[in-house]
Amino acid sequence: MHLSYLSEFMIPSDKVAHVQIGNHLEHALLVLTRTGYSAVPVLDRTYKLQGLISMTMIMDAILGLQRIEFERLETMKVEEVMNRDIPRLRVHDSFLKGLKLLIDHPFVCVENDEGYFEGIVTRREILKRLNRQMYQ
Amino acid sequence: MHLSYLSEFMIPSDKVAHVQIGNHLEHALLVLTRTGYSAVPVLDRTYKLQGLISMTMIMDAILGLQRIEFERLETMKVEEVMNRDIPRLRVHDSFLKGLKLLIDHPFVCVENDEGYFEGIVTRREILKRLNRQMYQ
Ligand SMILES: Nc1ncnc2c1ncn2[C@@H]1O[C@@H]2COP(=O)(O)O[C@H]3[C@@H](O)[C@H](n4cnc5c(N)ncnc54)O[C@@H]3COP(=O)(O)O[C@H]2[C@H]1O
Ligand SMILES: Nc1ncnc2c1ncn2[C@@H]1O[C@@H]2COP(=O)(O)O[C@H]3[C@@H](O)[C@H](n4cnc5c(N)ncnc54)O[C@@H]3COP(=O)(O)O[C@H]2[C@H]1O
Repeated sequence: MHLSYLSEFMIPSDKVAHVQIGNHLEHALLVLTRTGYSAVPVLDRTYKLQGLISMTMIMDAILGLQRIEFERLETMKVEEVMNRDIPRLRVHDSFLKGLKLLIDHPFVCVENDEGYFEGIVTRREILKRLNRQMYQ
Repeated sequence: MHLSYLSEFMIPSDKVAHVQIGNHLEHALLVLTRTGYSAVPVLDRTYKLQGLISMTMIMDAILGLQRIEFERLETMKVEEVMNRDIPRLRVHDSFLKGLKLLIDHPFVCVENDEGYFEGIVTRREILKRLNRQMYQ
């Protein structure tokens, strides 16, 4: 298992819901609500990884002192609230490296050497494998 | 490890953010946004576990066909949108039983024989332990 590559556990980019730089918060909110994911990656037009955005980040941004300022959903963009400081893995990174990051992150984005988005590694996939190991 | 009890990994109830039956969606949304959690347990007044509520469930409930119907946050209650069909563990359940459930659930609630809420077991705690195991 220590010799496994993350590529084995990765959900490929074409199966990953995401939003784009330039999208307004309202679009991101709709994507998250419709897919049911609490957070998704943010990519730019060239398909490079830029950050990740969550329901909480959006809500936090529109929670004013007096009331929820819903109009901000139409005026603010994802790049204003997303988390840019995210861990990044490579396809050939080890299982152990992925496991360590997944301790603190529900999913970790995988990119290639040029920074193009390849996919994500999730806690669920790692837990499934670890569960199988327990029976060996 | 197969002989570990879940109590070892459990976050006790006094440390778990939750909402109550009877709370309106607006209150739940504020609790989720302020704690930063994407989902929390729902308890009743006697501290019995009733379900769990997430950001997505709330958003789903207010997403109308034409627009986001924010007024529903003040009129709808948590019991109208929460997920009542949730797995439940006991304090003396095995690590393996918890691991299996955490494959599909980011956290699982623990209750005692009377149905009173004891705490939650999270993927993070299980992954930390599994990571340590890999070095043994
Ligand atoms: N449509 C669905 N079908 C089946 N199960 C679902 C599901 N939506 C959520 N779940 C379950 O809930 C867990 C937490 O989802 P969450 O959206 O908070 O957190 C997710 C989400 O933020 C992200 N993610 C997972 N799959 C994704 C995808 N295809 N596209 C974009 N983001 C994804 O990775 C996080 C961890 O995912 P993980 O699979 O470990 O864990 C998932 C999975 O066990
Ligand atoms: N305030 C915080 N401090 C440090 N890390 C934080 C954090 N909020 C979130 N995280 C990190 O993000 C993960 C996903 O959080 P989420 O809120 O989607 O999903 C959470 C949340 O729904 C629930 N949860 C965890 N701790 C909770 C608590 N004290 N009260 C209520 N619910 C909790 O269990 C899920 C899985 O939690 P887990 O720890 O495995 O995984 C957490 C943790 O690794």
